[in-house]
Amino acid sequence: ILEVVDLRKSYFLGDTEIPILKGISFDVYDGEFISIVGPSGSGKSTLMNLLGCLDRPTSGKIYIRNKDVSSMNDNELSNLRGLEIGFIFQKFNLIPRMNALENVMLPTYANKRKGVDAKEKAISLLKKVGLEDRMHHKPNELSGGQSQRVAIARALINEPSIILADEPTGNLDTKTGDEVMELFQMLNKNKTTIIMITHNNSLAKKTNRIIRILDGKIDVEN
Amino acid sequence: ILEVVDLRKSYFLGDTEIPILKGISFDVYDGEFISIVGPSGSGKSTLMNLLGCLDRPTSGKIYIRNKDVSSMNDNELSNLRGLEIGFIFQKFNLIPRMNALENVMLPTYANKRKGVDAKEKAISLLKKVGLEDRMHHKPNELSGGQSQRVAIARALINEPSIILADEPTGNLDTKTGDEVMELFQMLNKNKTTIIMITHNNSLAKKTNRIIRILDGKIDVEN
Ligand SMILES: Nc1ncnc2c1ncn2[C@@H]1O[C@H](COP(=O)(O)OP(=O)(O)OP(=O)(O)O)[C@@H](O)[C@H]1O
Ligand SMILES: Nc1ncnc2c1ncn2[C@@H]1O[C@H](COP(=O)(O)OP(=O)(O)OP(=O)(O)O)[C@@H](O)[C@H]1O
Ligand SMILES: [Mg+2]
Ligand SMILES: [Mg+2]
Repeated sequence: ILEVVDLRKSYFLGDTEIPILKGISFDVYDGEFISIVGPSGSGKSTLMNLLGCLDRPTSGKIYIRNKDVSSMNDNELSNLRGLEIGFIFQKFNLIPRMNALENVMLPTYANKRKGVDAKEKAISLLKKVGLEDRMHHKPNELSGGQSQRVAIARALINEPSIILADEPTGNLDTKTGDEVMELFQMLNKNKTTIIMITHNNSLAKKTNRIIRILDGKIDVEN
Repeated sequence: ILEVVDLRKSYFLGDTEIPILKGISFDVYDGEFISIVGPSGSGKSTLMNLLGCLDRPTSGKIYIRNKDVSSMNDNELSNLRGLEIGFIFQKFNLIPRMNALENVMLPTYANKRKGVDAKEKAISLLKKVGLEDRMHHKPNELSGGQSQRVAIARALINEPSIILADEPTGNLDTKTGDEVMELFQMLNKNKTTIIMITHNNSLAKKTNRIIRILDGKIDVEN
C-alpha cells in the first residue's frame, strides 16, 4: 500500500545543509501494523511527515497505492490527507480554543465520509479512549495524556485506511496505553494499515514488523 | 524538606466544581528521589504545579523547609521558584523564538547563582543531555525528544536543591532515557531532592520510594 524509494530529507539553516534522512527505502503492505523505532533525533517524525504528505522530500519517491505522491493534484492530496490517512502528532496539535469534542470533529468539516454522523462518531471515539467526561474541556483543561487521547480520537474520525501514529502512548500510563494499543489492534483486524513510531519496546513487539531508524537510515528490518 | 498536608485542588468550570486532588498528605525528606505514578488524569501534574508554587491549592498546606508556602512574600517565592526549585514541564514550555542555548540560559536572567557563568553552564548541560550539535536550533527545529532534553537542561541551570520532573523521559528512547536517569541519580548523590512523575515503571523502581495517585488521593506509599 506504501512504497518508499531512496527517500532523502535535509533541512537548510542558512546555507548549511543538515541531512536528516539519508536514503530510506521500504515497503508497507496493506493491512500491516508496523513499528518505527530509533533514537531521539534519528528522523522518525521527519519520515512520518513525508509519509503523511505534510512535507516534501529533498529527493526520492513515495508511492501510495502505486501512485507517485509528488505527481498528485491538489484534490487527490486533499482526499489523501483528509480521508485516507489519519495522523496522530507527537505534539498533538490540538486547537486551543476548541474543546475535545470540537477538536475531534474538526477533520469532518473539510472531508466527510458519506453517511457518518460526525458528532455521534466523535462522542463514540472519545468514549473509546476514556474521555466521556472530558468532552467539553479545552486542551488547557486536560491532562497531558488526555490531550494525547483527543489527538488519537481525532485521527480516527474519518475512518482512515492508513493510520500514522507518532508516539501515541508517550504520555499514558501502562493501562491506558494498552487500551489504546487494543483499539489499534481492533482497527488493524478490520484492515486498517498502521504505522506507529514508538519508544516503547514492549508495544513494538506486539506489531507485525519493526523498522529501526539509525542516524537517518534503516538499521534493521525484521 | 517538603511537607504536604490535606492538599485539595478543584477546578471550576462555570459554577460546576471539579475536584482533582481530594486530600493529599505526604512528606519528602531531604535528598530523597521519589516517583509519583498513577493513571492519566489522576492529578499528578496538578500536584506538581502546587509543589512548584506555580498554582495555589483550593485548601490544605505545603511546607518547604518548614515554611508555609502560602505565607511567603514575593521575594521568598521568587527565590524559591527561580533558584531552589527546578521544574521540568510535561509540555516543555520552551520559548519558540529562542534557540536551545537561549532557552536553557533563560532562568539565569532573573535569578543567578553567584560565580556561575550562565553560558558555560548552559553549554555543559546541553552536552550532558547529548545536544551539543543542536544548541542553536529553535524548538521547531528540534525533535520531540530533543525539546524534552532542552527543558531538562533548563531546569538544572541554577543548580536547584529540588527538582520537579513531570514525565521527563516520555519522548525519549530507552537509551537516552537511561542517560537522563543517570544524570538525575548523579544529582541525587549530590544531595538534590528529586520528585519525578513517570509512567515508566522500570524507572520508578530505580527511585527510593513510589507514591501512587489514584483519582486524586494517595493510593499506595511504599
Ligand atoms: N483548567 C482545568 N479545568 C478543568 N479541569 C482540569 C483543568 N486542568 C486539569 N484538569 C483536569 O484535572 C485532572 C488531572 O489533570 P493532571 O494534568 O493533573 O493529570 P495527570 O495525572 O498529570 O495526567 P497525565 O498522566 O495524563 O499527564 C484531569 O482529569 C484534567 O481533565
Ligand atoms: N526545521 C528543522 N531545521 C533543522 N533541523 C531540524 C528541523 N526539524 C528537525 N530537525 C532535526 O532533524 C532531526 C530529526 O528530527 P525528528 O523529529 O525526525 O526526530 P525523531 O526521530 O522523531 O526524534 P524523537 O524520538 O526525539 O521524537 C533532529 O536531529 C532535529 O534536530
Ligand atoms: Mg519524533
Ligand atoms: Mg500530567
